[in-house]
Amino acid sequence: RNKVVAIANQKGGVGKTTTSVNLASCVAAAGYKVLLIDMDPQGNASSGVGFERDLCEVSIYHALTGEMELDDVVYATDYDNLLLVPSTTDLAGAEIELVDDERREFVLESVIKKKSRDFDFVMLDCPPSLGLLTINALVAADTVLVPIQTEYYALEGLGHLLHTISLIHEHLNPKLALEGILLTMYDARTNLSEQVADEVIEHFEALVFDTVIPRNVKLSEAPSFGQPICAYDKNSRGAKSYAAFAAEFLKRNGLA
Amino acid sequence: RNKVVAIANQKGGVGKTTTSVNLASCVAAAGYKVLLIDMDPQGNASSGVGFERDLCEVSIYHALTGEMELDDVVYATDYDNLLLVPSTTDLAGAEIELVDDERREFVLESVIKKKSRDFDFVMLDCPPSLGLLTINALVAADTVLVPIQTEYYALEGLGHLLHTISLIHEHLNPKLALEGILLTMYDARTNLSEQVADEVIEHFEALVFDTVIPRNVKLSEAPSFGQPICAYDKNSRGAKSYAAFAAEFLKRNGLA
Ligand SMILES: Nc1ncnc2c1ncn2[C@@H]1O[C@H](COP(=O)(O)OP(=O)(O)OP(=O)(O)O)[C@@H](O)[C@H]1O
Ligand SMILES: Nc1ncnc2c1ncn2[C@@H]1O[C@H](COP(=O)(O)OP(=O)(O)OP(=O)(O)O)[C@@H](O)[C@H]1O
Ligand SMILES: [Mg+2]
Ligand SMILES: [Mg+2]
Repeated sequence: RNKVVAIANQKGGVGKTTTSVNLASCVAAAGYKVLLIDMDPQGNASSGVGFERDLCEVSIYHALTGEMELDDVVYATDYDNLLLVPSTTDLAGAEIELVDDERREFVLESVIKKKSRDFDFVMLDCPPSLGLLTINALVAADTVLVPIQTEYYALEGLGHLLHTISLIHEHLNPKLALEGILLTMYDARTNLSEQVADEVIEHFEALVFDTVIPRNVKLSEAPSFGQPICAYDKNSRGAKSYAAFAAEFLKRNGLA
Repeated sequence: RNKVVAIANQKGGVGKTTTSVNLASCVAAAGYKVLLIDMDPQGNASSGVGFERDLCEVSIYHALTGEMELDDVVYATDYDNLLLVPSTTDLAGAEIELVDDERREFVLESVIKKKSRDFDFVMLDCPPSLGLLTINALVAADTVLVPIQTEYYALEGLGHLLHTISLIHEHLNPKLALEGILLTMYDARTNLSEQVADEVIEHFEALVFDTVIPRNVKLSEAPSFGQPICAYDKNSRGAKSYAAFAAEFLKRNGLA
């Protein structure tokens, strides 16, 4: 219960938000209770599930600064079993505000511990950096899910990310394990995708999910309607691949 | 002379590095002296011009912390007129280390001022965040060039970025102006690209460069060979579009 999964990669644009939103919504549609926390000041996960950020009064920022409890910043979404803690651009200030806090890496962990409701999964969408917001997510997490685009620059940063994860495991969060590595935006028409995928599978073998997410324009259209892919176009290749990924994720977690 | 251009956008994966590397190399190939400074701890711009990061002894990190002068961390590249100040993962520590410095936003500006060599352009590749590294780049810059992917999430963040730029202009760097907005990864086969492009052009009109960079796999293959696109495949659509962009950039700067 209340398994916390951080979706992280400091490389930008690799599909962190797309994976957070679609995994959370598919797992919720399968009947599991999911809390999605948007830890990125850009707030893409919030708008990806249809949250009107302009109407947002309270967000994860208020829980991290201690002004409010987590329970007070949880919002319903249009999707059964899926609740959201949104973020706004205020969150960008939290990185500097947290620096002087002695327990600056543990703020999110203690915020989540105080919540009163139970969930099957708490999912954390991380920003593209290894700053304090992502560190907080990795300290609060039981596991970390690493989406990686099948492109060269994304491959280059993977080693550094895994090194950071093992440092966090060693010094700040001994329970932290790797949920897995998810290959995203795979374009079967290019050699590059195949080469990068082969390289990742060769190095990381069983850590790499069997499901590979293809590049599919429906996945990038859905956020402009504020809908996860299963709601926007359930027959698209994007929806089918995230449904398959959610099934694999649940199976690896002993559920199905 | 020594015009400083920051290439910035907090949204991840929009083509900041691809634009920095290819604009710098095309402008250098046209005979102008360019210094490319990699302000991203990921170091993608460094490897994008063929720099072996494992061999890197000194980098922008050492100049920002005051251990060395900028002159001491400038390296040659394989390309005429193009010099590089590389970055390594050490740079991620600089964000926290700079926080206690009273002049923490002005460190890069004073580092660049002390250099002894003259260039026509100094280009700064920024990380995907609005943290201290990007703030330093925006304070040191004369202009900021904003690449934006023709996708919904990238569009969502544009307003916040332009707001941050005007705050920097007001409080920290009154000379800061917008170099322009560059549409990238345009996929003519999808409605989404056209819709996002139309929306950006409608809102920002003359600020948007006429050149639009198409999605072209050669652009994502080139970095794995450590080459800018003009060196990797000069007849590709990617190379032709960045050559056209460089020509437009030079024309807007009164050069040609
Ligand atoms: N499989 C896919 N096929 C096509 N487009 C995709 C796919 N996955 C994500 N996208 C699109 O690619 C862009 C980047 O994805 P996304 O925003 O999810 O990445 P991110 O890692 O969360 O980015 P950031 O680093 O800014 O947080 C978005 O515009 C998204 O809609
Ligand atoms: N026009 C293009 N066509 C195809 N691929 C592209 C294009 N521009 C960039 N890419 C690829 O898309 C990915 C993202 O681009 P890039 O790394 O330049 O973005 P970025 O904004 O610098 O990312 P970050 O936010 O991590 O710094 C890279 O793998 C790059 O090779
Ligand atoms: Mg994201
Ligand atoms: Mg980059």
